[in-house]
Amino acid sequence: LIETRGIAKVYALGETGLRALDGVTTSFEQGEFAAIMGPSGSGKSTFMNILGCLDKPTSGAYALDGRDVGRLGRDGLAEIRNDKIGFVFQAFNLLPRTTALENVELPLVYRGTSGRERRRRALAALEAVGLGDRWASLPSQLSGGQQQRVAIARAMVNDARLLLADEPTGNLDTKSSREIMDLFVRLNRDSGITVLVVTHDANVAAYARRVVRFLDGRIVSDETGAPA
Amino acid sequence: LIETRGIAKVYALGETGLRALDGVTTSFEQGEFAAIMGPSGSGKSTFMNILGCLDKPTSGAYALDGRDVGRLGRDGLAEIRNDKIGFVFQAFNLLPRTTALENVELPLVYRGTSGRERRRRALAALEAVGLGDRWASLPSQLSGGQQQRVAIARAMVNDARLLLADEPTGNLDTKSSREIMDLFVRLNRDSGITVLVVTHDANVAAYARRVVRFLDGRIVSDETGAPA
Ligand SMILES: Nc1ncnc2c1ncn2[C@@H]1O[C@H](COP(=O)(O)OP(=O)(O)OP(=O)(O)O)[C@@H](O)[C@H]1O
Ligand SMILES: Nc1ncnc2c1ncn2[C@@H]1O[C@H](COP(=O)(O)OP(=O)(O)OP(=O)(O)O)[C@@H](O)[C@H]1O
Ligand SMILES: [Mg+2]
Ligand SMILES: [Mg+2]
Repeated sequence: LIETRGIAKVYALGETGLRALDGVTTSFEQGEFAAIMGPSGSGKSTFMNILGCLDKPTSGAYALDGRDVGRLGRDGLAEIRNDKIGFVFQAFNLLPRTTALENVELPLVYRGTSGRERRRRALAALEAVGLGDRWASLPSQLSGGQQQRVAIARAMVNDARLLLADEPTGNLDTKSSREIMDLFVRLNRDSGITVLVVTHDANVAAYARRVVRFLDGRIVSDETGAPA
Repeated sequence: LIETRGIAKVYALGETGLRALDGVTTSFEQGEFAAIMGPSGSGKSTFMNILGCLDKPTSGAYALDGRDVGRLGRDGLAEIRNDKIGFVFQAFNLLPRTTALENVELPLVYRGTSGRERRRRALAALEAVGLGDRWASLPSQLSGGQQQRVAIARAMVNDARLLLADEPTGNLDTKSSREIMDLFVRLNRDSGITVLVVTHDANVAAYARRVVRFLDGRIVSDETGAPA
């Protein structure tokens, strides 16, 4: 599904650039479940943003589903995102003056799904993360973990083939974390969705079959093991 | 240092209120180090915001350093916050178009500290969290864990007597988490600062001498044990 070759990302910072990614070559097949780990600042979110077509590399090549993503313009990238990719951001990125339900509906609005079907699917996704009763709450009325779960619901509602989750359990208690990871395992196993999870938590990484570790903008290890 | 009696917080939500806190009575002495734990939505951040004078309870009493905080107006509360309390928010709350250094300086600006002393102390706090070389970066140029560490530096810079840290390690890798918790232990042990840490991570809670657990807006257990 995903193939990268020599991806680099250099941010202009002061007099020198900052190399957030320094030649990342890897691939992920459809149906994989992988954890992405590494120290703070090692390039994980930068890599995830590129995989999710939210950002472009400075150099290197990225093919998604056989298609060279580097050649796409803004509209092509947006189309891919809306159609293929569910994203859980590290900073949740909920619209602030918008209810939980409307936040979760948003990918379907971009898709042109009808109002009634949108609402049905958004409510089902909220119930799957234990927040059906809070559908009318604004983000400011939700705890940190509750906001995170709304973001997870939004990522799952468009039946994307690729789910990129950047620290999806950072603000969740152990029980909620397990429930979310069990959801991701079901999506992966039953629907064949490719799941990549950035995490600092070894208990979360243990759900994945493969662990890719970053350090200073590079992949330093890539281990495939038995599922937990 | 802290004494609460029957603290309740009811948010107006739809036709009924939502009881985020339901009669919390507890106390924390100067020099304590306690972890606050509990499921998502159990009232931890709500309680921390009240202890930090960022919000008021619906009912109940709260005395900080012998002073009835409920009787204070806005200016009195702001004075207490700026003078006595360092706060690490769950959502980091950095000013977006402001450098890391300027964000960390902010409590000292409110204090009227001179520019040169402000800058010296802010840079020292950034170096203590491993980000001295990123002092000129805006929050948008920092990773999630780096932003969290800037927030921690800001909480420590005003030599507050009380440090309230809401999920300070949620976005940090294990090594960075240990470094931050070691910093907190040193502040507690060497300077007598009272430290309350909300966390979902048992490894982080293990640094505390006391663990207070919330469930559905109430304290359900309060255990004192040996330090880790
Ligand atoms: N927009 C930007 N401009 C400049 N530098 C950036 C930008 N975004 C990220 N960086 C820098 O690039 C490096 C990698 O950042 P990235 O967010 O990918 O790290 P990360 O592995 O996700 O870290 P964390 O675990 O803290 O979330 C960091 O040093 C960061 O400060
Ligand atoms: N401004 C608000 N308006 C309405 N309800 C709120 C508001 N803030 C919090 N709540 C609700 O109060 C309850 C407690 O929230 P709180 O943020 O204290 O939980 P928490 O224990 O910090 O959870 P987490 O671990 O997810 O951060 C939750 O049900 C939440 O939705
Ligand atoms: Mg990150
Ligand atoms: Mg909270």
